[in-house]
Amino acid sequence: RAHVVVLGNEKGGSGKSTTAMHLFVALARAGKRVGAMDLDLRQQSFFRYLENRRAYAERSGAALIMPEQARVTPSDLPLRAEADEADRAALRAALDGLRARCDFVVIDCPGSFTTFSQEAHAAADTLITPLNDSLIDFDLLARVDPATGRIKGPSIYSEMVWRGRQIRAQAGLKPIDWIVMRNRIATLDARNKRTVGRMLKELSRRIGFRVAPGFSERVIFRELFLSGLTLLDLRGGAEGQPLSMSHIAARQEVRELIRNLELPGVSP
Amino acid sequence: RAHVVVLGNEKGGSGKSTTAMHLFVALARAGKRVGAMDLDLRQQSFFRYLENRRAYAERSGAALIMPEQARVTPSDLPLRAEADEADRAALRAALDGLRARCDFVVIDCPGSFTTFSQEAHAAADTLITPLNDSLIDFDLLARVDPATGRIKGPSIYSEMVWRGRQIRAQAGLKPIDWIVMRNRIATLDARNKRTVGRMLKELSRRIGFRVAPGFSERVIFRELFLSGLTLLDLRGGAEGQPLSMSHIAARQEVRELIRNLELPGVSP
Ligand SMILES: Nc1ncnc2c1ncn2[C@@H]1O[C@H](COP(=O)(O)OP(=O)(O)OP(=O)(O)O)[C@@H](O)[C@H]1O
Ligand SMILES: Nc1ncnc2c1ncn2[C@@H]1O[C@H](COP(=O)(O)OP(=O)(O)OP(=O)(O)O)[C@@H](O)[C@H]1O
Ligand SMILES: [Mg+2]
Ligand SMILES: [Mg+2]
Repeated sequence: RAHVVVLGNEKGGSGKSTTAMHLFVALARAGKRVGAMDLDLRQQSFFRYLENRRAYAERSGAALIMPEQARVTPSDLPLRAEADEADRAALRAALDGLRARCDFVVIDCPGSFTTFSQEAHAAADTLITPLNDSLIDFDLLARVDPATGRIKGPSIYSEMVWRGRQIRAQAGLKPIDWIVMRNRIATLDARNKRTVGRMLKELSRRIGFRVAPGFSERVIFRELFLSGLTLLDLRGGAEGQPLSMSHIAARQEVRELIRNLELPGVSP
Repeated sequence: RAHVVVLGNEKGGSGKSTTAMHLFVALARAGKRVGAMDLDLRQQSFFRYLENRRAYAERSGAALIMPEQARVTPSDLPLRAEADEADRAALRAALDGLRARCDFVVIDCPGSFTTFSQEAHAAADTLITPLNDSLIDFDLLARVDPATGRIKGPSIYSEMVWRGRQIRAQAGLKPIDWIVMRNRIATLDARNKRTVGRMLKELSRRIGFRVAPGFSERVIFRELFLSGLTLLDLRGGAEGQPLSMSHIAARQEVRELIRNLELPGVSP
């Protein structure tokens, strides 16, 4: 049965879809069969990125690996409690299908609370939470006392993860491996970076996650969307130019993330 | 009656809450009475920033302007259609209260589609949509043909704005002044920046918004959350140090945004 990797963070724009895409390509290039779900039903950034990838492969003749994609449709039952139950069942059915045929399933979640997202968090063997280096983003993980800078307690997204863990424990499944990954790390940000780093370290012990170094702020992570490519697909540069130092460093960051994830059967 | 400014973008992490906070402080320091609403009911980043501001004022004795804040509670009616209607009425009631007592009302919307957010878009005299310099963010405004780079048509967030305009027109209100504001602009990003800039220019003519230069990527926009301060509140630096070149440039960006908004009775 496939190992399920969920990209989750209720905070918008933290890098879930970007990380989902790069994780998929890294696993696929490592020879794994990868399934994919995009639970951000309106935005569909992950699946749109894949759509662009398929289109690029078709018009260029390039052989570009694609995942097996499974979709869910939200229930239109008028009573919310019934619609939620139908959604949970729909997600489990779609996921079970992928799990039977793949080595890994990558699930991208929305930057909001939905029944699909909560259910995915309960289905996660590995949960990756990308996080901007910002106390605004941190505020969704934990409340910080503004007077003392000390952590007061878990916040709404930690509670969502805790609920996922609870559901999983009740089902007798092994615990979620929760990794918080710093993203869009700026070069000139020493004081703020130290503050966020210190708080992450403290919080990781309290609520049970590991911290991964993650990705720097790099244009290469966001300029290839239309081509459906990632920097991992580029050999010597998109137009045959040699890879820049920044590309090489970016590749190293993706490799480092994969290594930190400690996924079964994967050595980067 | 107050002029309503809405921060909207279904894309998460584009900078709505950050811009809402800086807009509030700029208007308040210009002597305006400002009302505030935070329709991101779970995250509440805008109102949490204000909570930190109030706490800072109390413990430091500093006189820090606060807006008049109005809250809404989501309906718990079991039938979705009834709950939506109750939510729309609740928003209008809260907003009417603020409008009667303030010069401006700043409404921060969530990075997701909600009834409250759609209703706020219909109530907007000015709508500010912050946008990362990224075709992933742009994808929520318009679909781009990956083969040609041409704009194919409006996407989910543009449709949300269009719906707001429709509701407004039916109510006989004057049109929304829609401003798309580039945010987190990187210094080293020439090619991608040009691409996004070109597409924004083309799209602005097609679907009817103006483009404002916006804010550069600057740590100062995200490191003051715990203090509840913004760079506009700093005189000569938070610890009495002289303002850096970056702070002065950041202030200029905020001033430039205010100038571009062309708000009634405001000259920056
Ligand atoms: N390391 C990075 N360097 C540069 N840009 C990045 C990086 N990571 C993400 N981005 C950009 O930041 C924005 C947000 O990223 P992304 O859409 O992946 O986040 P998300 O968490 O999926 O957002 P949402 O909550 O809306 O689903 C996008 O414009 C993306 O291109
Ligand atoms: N100009 C900027 N420079 C540096 N950091 C910024 C800037 N604008 C926003 N940020 C940071 O980017 C992240 C997203 O900003 P913000 O929370 O304001 O976006 P949002 O659109 O309100 O997100 P959501 O959709 O989750 O409500 C935050 O960590 C914030 O501190
Ligand atoms: Mg996403
Ligand atoms: Mg926000």
